[in-house]
Amino acid sequence: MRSIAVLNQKGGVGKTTTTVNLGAALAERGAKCILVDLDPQAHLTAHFGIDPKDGTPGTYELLAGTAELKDCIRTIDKRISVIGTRIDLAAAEVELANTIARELILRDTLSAGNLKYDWMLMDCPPSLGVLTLNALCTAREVLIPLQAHFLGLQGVGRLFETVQLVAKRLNPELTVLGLVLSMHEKGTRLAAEVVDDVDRFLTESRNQDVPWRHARIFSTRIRRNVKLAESPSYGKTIFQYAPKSHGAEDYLALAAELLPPVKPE
Amino acid sequence: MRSIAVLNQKGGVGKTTTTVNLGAALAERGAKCILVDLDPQAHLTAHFGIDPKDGTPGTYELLAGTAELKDCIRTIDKRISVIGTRIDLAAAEVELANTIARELILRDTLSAGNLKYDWMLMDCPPSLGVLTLNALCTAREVLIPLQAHFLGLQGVGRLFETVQLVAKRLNPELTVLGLVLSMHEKGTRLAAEVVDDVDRFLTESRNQDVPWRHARIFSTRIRRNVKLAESPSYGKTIFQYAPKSHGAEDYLALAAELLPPVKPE
Ligand SMILES: Nc1ncnc2c1ncn2[C@@H]1O[C@H](COP(=O)(O)OP(=O)(O)OP(=O)(O)O)[C@@H](O)[C@H]1O
Ligand SMILES: Nc1ncnc2c1ncn2[C@@H]1O[C@H](COP(=O)(O)OP(=O)(O)OP(=O)(O)O)[C@@H](O)[C@H]1O
Ligand SMILES: [Mg+2]
Ligand SMILES: [Mg+2]
Repeated sequence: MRSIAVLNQKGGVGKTTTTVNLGAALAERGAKCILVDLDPQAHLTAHFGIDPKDGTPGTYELLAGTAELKDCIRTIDKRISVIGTRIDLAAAEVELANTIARELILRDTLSAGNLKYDWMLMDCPPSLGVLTLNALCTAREVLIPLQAHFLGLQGVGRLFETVQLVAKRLNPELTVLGLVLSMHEKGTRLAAEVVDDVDRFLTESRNQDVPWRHARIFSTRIRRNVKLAESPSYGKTIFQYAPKSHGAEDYLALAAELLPPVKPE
Repeated sequence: MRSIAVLNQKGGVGKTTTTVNLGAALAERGAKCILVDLDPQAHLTAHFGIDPKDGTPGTYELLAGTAELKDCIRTIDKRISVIGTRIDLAAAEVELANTIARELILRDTLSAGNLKYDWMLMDCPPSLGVLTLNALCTAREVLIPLQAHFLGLQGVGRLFETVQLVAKRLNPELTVLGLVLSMHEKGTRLAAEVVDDVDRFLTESRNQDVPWRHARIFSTRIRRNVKLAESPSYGKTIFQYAPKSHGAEDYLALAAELLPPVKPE
């Protein structure tokens, strides 16, 4: 199973939208996917029209150790399952502050469960706290949605530093798969400058022993497309809501870029 | 001095852009403003081209009690001052977890300082943790930037609940000034639906004893405008970078809506 943490501490860059629709795109191409909501906002959960308060346990209970993994998995269709969450997850940061190896709880819970999926995608909150660290310790790969804006660029360095620390101390297999430009508006000078900045940074790292030495900016850009913003209000993925839209096209193209196993050169 | 917390736990809805450019718009109209960065991402600080590591203390030191208020204030021009921050502020959540009345530290530090400004605007991180609580205890009014998307709507109820709790227990004068639609794209069905939802909620609360009984959606919508996303890369406000742009127009119009004191009916 390929397991990917979708993260960026910058808010509103398309983490949830990417986790849902990349997962759905991989499913369209025949893969079996499990999507995990690690954001107390529970937007991945809401995106599937799930009521976070319906009593089904989720990532909060997994981290608190009060539920079995099998009881937390909701089947959406034959290829997509979801582990949802609710706002109580926000308390995890303080509740786990003094727990030994608090970053490893999710990894240990999920690995004990022997999950039978092709892909696991984890949606992270806009922060680099204990919830995101649990995702980084569980995942083997990191996918970073990026809005090609100046403010969007600010935190990327710190994001890489955090990934490096986790790789050094807790999860040696962790690598950065790549960055995907989202809400992309072609042709603006700003976007071109940001892409150049990131490209230069990645090229300079090619021969260094860092988790992002094989990372790249995916050639697929997720274009700004209102259908992507509308689909969660119907509890649907972009493929169920607007299968012929740019949004559906772009996420299918992104899935195609991910599908051949990424072999290091 | 009118003091406003600019917040919404949803990421990427224009909190920083609004704090900077509404502050600048109020300054354009003659007011003296102080802008406070309470987000560890330090994007307000970066927006003014300030190097967060230049050694000048900021909100982290204020909360830790290791610097005097007067040493934290940076003068940008004759009408705008900034209290910046740096990434270390992210540690405040855990460092203050056991401090008595941790939500009131900023309020007490700023009120002891006898600030001489017309407006204070505080930029909050995308969460409702201790940093945002400090802003809510310091402010008298709350301004909520909102993107008219389904996911953007999810957390508004909880945001109001948090404001109500703070008003009840810690800051009885706290009221919700209103919501401002940002990155607005006219004419989409989604936007109209979201606006209707929020309007209905606010109208129903008119006669209730809640902090948002006088709140409204500002008639000024901040239109999506790439100049707003470009200006921080030059360390400038929209008025310095593109004074004739939609962005400048919209923030001036928003300032005009704020300027007559909001008298309860
Ligand atoms: N390509 C796109 N085109 C148009 N709208 C989009 C696109 N991608 C995401 N959106 C919308 O933009 C908003 C932000 O996206 P999303 O919530 O997925 O970001 P996020 O990074 O998960 O945010 P947060 O930091 O709050 O978790 C949402 O309302 C979403 O519906
Ligand atoms: N009206 C607008 N038109 C175009 N771009 C905008 C507009 N307002 C903000 N932006 C851009 O959108 C991105 C998100 O805005 P901003 O960073 O101000 O949101 P935020 O709520 O402060 O995010 P965070 O939750 O990460 O603190 C930024 O890159 C900003 O430059
Ligand atoms: Mg999200
Ligand atoms: Mg911000």
